[in-house]
Amino acid sequence: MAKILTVTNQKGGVGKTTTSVNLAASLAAMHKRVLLIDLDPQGNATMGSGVDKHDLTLSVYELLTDQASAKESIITNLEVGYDVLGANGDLTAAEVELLQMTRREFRLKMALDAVADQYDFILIDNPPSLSLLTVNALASSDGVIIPMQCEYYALEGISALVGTIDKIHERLNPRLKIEGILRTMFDPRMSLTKDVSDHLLEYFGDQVYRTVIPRNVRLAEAPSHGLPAIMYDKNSRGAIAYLALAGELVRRTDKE
Amino acid sequence: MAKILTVTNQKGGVGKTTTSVNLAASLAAMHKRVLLIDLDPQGNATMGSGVDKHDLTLSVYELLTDQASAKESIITNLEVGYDVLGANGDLTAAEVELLQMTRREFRLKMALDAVADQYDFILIDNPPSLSLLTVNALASSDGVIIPMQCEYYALEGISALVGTIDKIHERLNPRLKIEGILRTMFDPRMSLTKDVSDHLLEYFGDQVYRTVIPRNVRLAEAPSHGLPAIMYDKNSRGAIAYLALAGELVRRTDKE
Ligand SMILES: Nc1ncnc2c1ncn2[C@@H]1O[C@H](COP(=O)(O)OP(=O)(O)OP(=O)(O)O)[C@@H](O)[C@H]1O
Ligand SMILES: Nc1ncnc2c1ncn2[C@@H]1O[C@H](COP(=O)(O)OP(=O)(O)OP(=O)(O)O)[C@@H](O)[C@H]1O
Ligand SMILES: [Mg+2]
Ligand SMILES: [Mg+2]
Repeated sequence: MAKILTVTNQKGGVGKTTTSVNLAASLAAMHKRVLLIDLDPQGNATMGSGVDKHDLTLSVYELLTDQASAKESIITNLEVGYDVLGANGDLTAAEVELLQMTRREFRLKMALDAVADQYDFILIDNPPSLSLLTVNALASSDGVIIPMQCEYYALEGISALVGTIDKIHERLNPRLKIEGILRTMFDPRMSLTKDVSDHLLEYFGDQVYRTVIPRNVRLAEAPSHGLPAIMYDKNSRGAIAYLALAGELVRRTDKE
Repeated sequence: MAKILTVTNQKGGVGKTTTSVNLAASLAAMHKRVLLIDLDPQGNATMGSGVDKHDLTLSVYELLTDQASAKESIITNLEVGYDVLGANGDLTAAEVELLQMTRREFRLKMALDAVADQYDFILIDNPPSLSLLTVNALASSDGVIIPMQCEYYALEGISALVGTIDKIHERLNPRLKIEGILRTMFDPRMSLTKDVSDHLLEYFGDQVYRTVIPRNVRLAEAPSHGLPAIMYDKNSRGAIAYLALAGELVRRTDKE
């Protein structure tokens, strides 16, 4: 049965998509069967995985609005080594349409039940908000990965995010927990980064991944080639860090 | 009559809040009368201006839902030199409530009409999405400032943003135009940055500001002190760049 993980943080630009794409590729490199779901109308995780969002015949929009099944919408046999359920601008309409539907928080979960046993990991990338799309992701998941840029505004917003996760745990999904907090774009030379990182370790302890993702230009260049960093430049510090993260995630999962 | 500017980009983490706060402070330093409106439930522009979002008795939420007037909700006589209409988590509810209201796209514009003549500039910071809150901002504005990190995902999303601005111009606000595209966190050593910047200049020409905001750690440190960079460290490259931007904006405005 797949472990389903939501990658989310309502703060923008903290590395959600970069983490989703590169963690999916790293788990696939460890011979895990992986599905990456893009729940962001920007479609960045779709493009970053080499799938042109403008060419999608079926996307997560059709899945959520009952126009297609997961099996029909999922794209397989990709160069990146993992399967993709893509997104594009159509998804913006899903937000308003979902509001009118019954069991609107569970549309994604109901659709994934049919395919979950075909994967070891399902990762869900999210837009920078705590909207009904993200509620659907959290209601479907075993855990939440929180990418966290070690800066003031990102730290300021984490309590709202933890509050939302607690609410979903109580009302919609009792198995939901924080899988891990991931420090991203980490620049040890900045005292601000170090201060915020110390805050996180003090407050969240073991929930903070030991693996830290450094700021590394290769991670910013790879998406323009539609590739994860381990395929664009496998010896880069960014690619190595995400492989290490995949290792840490698998070790923690095996221990449970 | 105030010039009303929306600062927006649905891509997350591109410097919308940093631009809103520092441009407001720089215009105030030029003795302009400035109001900064925070339309993001994260409340970053509120906190970045030294106003504790948890202490707000009235916020933009009450304004949009007709529970208070602009005059009652605006906070004046602040150390930062400009007035603030703050936001906090309550604003998340406004999104759904606005959907049920008449003239829902014009709630902000109607509220601002009463105070617009008291200011030279009104800046509106937005969340990383193209939602009804941002439609309200665009429907109220003379122009749009688009902060733009020179990286792939940010470039990828700009055509959707320009499309939205065109639609608002046609249907809701015929005076709306792109005021300027601002290159932020600019690191000239990265070839990716240079490539994306060349793309922007080729495609948007004069609409791209000559002023470029460099990556400068002082801009990331200032918010934790609740201050704009020109008050936290006025000789920093970040503070100087935003003063230059204010100068360029005023020159362009005077020429019109
Ligand atoms: N460790 C890193 N080093 C250097 N650049 C990075 C790193 N991680 C992400 N980036 C770049 O920073 C930008 C923001 O990252 P990304 O788009 O993954 O964040 P996000 O949280 O998904 O943003 P959004 O809130 O818009 O969904 C992108 O241009 C990305 O390429
Ligand atoms: N020029 C710069 N140099 C260094 N750091 C910067 C610069 N501009 C912004 N930052 C930092 O980068 C992060 C993202 O900036 P900011 O929060 O202003 O972006 P935003 O577009 O408002 O994000 P959101 O999409 O969440 O609203 C913040 O931690 C900020 O302090
Ligand atoms: Mg993203
Ligand atoms: Mg912001």
